[in-house]
Amino acid sequence: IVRLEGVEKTYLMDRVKVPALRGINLSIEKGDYVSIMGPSGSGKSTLMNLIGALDRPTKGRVFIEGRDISKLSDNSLARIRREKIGFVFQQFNLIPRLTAIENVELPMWFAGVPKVQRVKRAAELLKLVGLGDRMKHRPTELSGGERQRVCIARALGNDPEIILADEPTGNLDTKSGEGIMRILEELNERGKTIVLVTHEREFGKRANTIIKIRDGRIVG
Amino acid sequence: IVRLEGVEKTYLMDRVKVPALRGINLSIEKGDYVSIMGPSGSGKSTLMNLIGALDRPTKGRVFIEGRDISKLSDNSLARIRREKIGFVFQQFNLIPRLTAIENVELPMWFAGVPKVQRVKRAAELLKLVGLGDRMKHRPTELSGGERQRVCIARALGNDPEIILADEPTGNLDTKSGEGIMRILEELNERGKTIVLVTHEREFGKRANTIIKIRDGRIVG
Ligand SMILES: Nc1ncnc2c1ncn2[C@@H]1O[C@H](COP(=O)(O)OP(=O)(O)OP(=O)(O)O)[C@@H](O)[C@H]1O
Ligand SMILES: Nc1ncnc2c1ncn2[C@@H]1O[C@H](COP(=O)(O)OP(=O)(O)OP(=O)(O)O)[C@@H](O)[C@H]1O
Ligand SMILES: [Mg+2]
Ligand SMILES: [Mg+2]
Repeated sequence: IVRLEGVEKTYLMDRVKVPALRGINLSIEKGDYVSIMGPSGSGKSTLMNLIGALDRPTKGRVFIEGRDISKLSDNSLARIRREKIGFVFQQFNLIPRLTAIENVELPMWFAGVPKVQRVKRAAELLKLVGLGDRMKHRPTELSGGERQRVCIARALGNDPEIILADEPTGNLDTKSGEGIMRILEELNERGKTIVLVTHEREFGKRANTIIKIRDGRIVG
Repeated sequence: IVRLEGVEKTYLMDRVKVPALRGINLSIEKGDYVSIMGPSGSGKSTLMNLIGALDRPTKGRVFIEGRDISKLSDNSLARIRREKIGFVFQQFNLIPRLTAIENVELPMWFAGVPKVQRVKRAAELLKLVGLGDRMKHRPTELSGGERQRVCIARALGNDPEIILADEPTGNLDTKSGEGIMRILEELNERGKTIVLVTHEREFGKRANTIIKIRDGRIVG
């Protein structure tokens, strides 16, 4: 469902180049459950941004459902992301002025879902992640782990085919983290493709396919 | 070194009160190594903010080195924080326009440390946390775990007596997380008081004193 061929990503700073990814060849099957693990700074989030078409590679090609994303217009790319991909970011990025439920509604609003349906779905998703009593809180009125769970709920609103979760349990106690893992496993049983970046080995090894990354390359 | 007596903290929202802490009695000995563990939303960060004098309780009293912080002026409180307390926040809050090294220098600049010394110390601390080659990067040019490590370095600049670390390894792979734990243990061996919030049981149980919190109360 996602394929990367010869992908490189180099960040350019004033006088320095940072080669974050150095030649990635990767094929993710539809319906697979993949975990990506590796040291801090090894390129995991960069890789997730490319898989999720949030960024373009410096070299090489990225295919989503067989389509070369470098050939797509920004509009087509945005539509694929909106309809097909649910992204849980490592650093949250919730909208501070919106409540939890409004933040969860946002991708559905972009996708044209009518108000009544998206409020209902957003409320269900927040209850699913244990935030039924936090719906009206704004991000600054939530704990770290609560914000993380709002992000998880938000990623699921449009029932996406592919869920990309970058450290979704980094701020969660073991029990809440286990709850999130079970949501991901249940989505995978229903045919969704899951790509999970995690530093928790206990969680990472439950995936079907384990990818280890080090210094911008896939190893082992 | 820090004492909380009958401390309560209630957040006020438009029509709702959120009792985040409901009667905390806690005494932290100088030089102790304390870990605080509990479910997401149970009040750990709220408690850390009170211990670190970043917030005032709704009821009860907080004493730092025997001084009731409600009796102190904002200036005196700010001076205690600057000189005595190093805080690693759960959600980072680095200054986006400053580089990593400038972010680490900031508390030292506030404390009046001369330029040459603070640059030297900031560089050493960044090397200590493995970011010697990332000093000129701004926060948006760093990975999640790298930002977290800049925050850890920043907390140590003024050689504080008390280090409050709220989930300092949430974004770090096991090896980097282990590195941070060893820095904290080494600081404790040198007499520093460590208060660590962590959801990683393996790390939490290495503390001298373990505090469990649930629904705003200390339990067990
Ligand atoms: N400004 C606020 N207004 C209203 N409620 C708040 C505010 N800040 C925090 N809360 C609530 O207070 C409770 C405790 O928050 P706190 O951040 O202390 O939890 P925590 O134990 O650190 O959680 P986590 O492990 O998820 O970081 C949470 O349920 C949260 O929703
Ligand atoms: N905009 C940027 N400019 C320059 N360098 C960058 C930029 N973004 C990331 N980097 C660097 O690229 C490398 C890979 O970053 P990435 O965020 O992919 O790592 P990661 O594996 O997700 O790390 P972590 O586990 O800490 O989240 C890091 O060393 C980082 O410093
Ligand atoms: Mg990352
Ligand atoms: Mg917290």
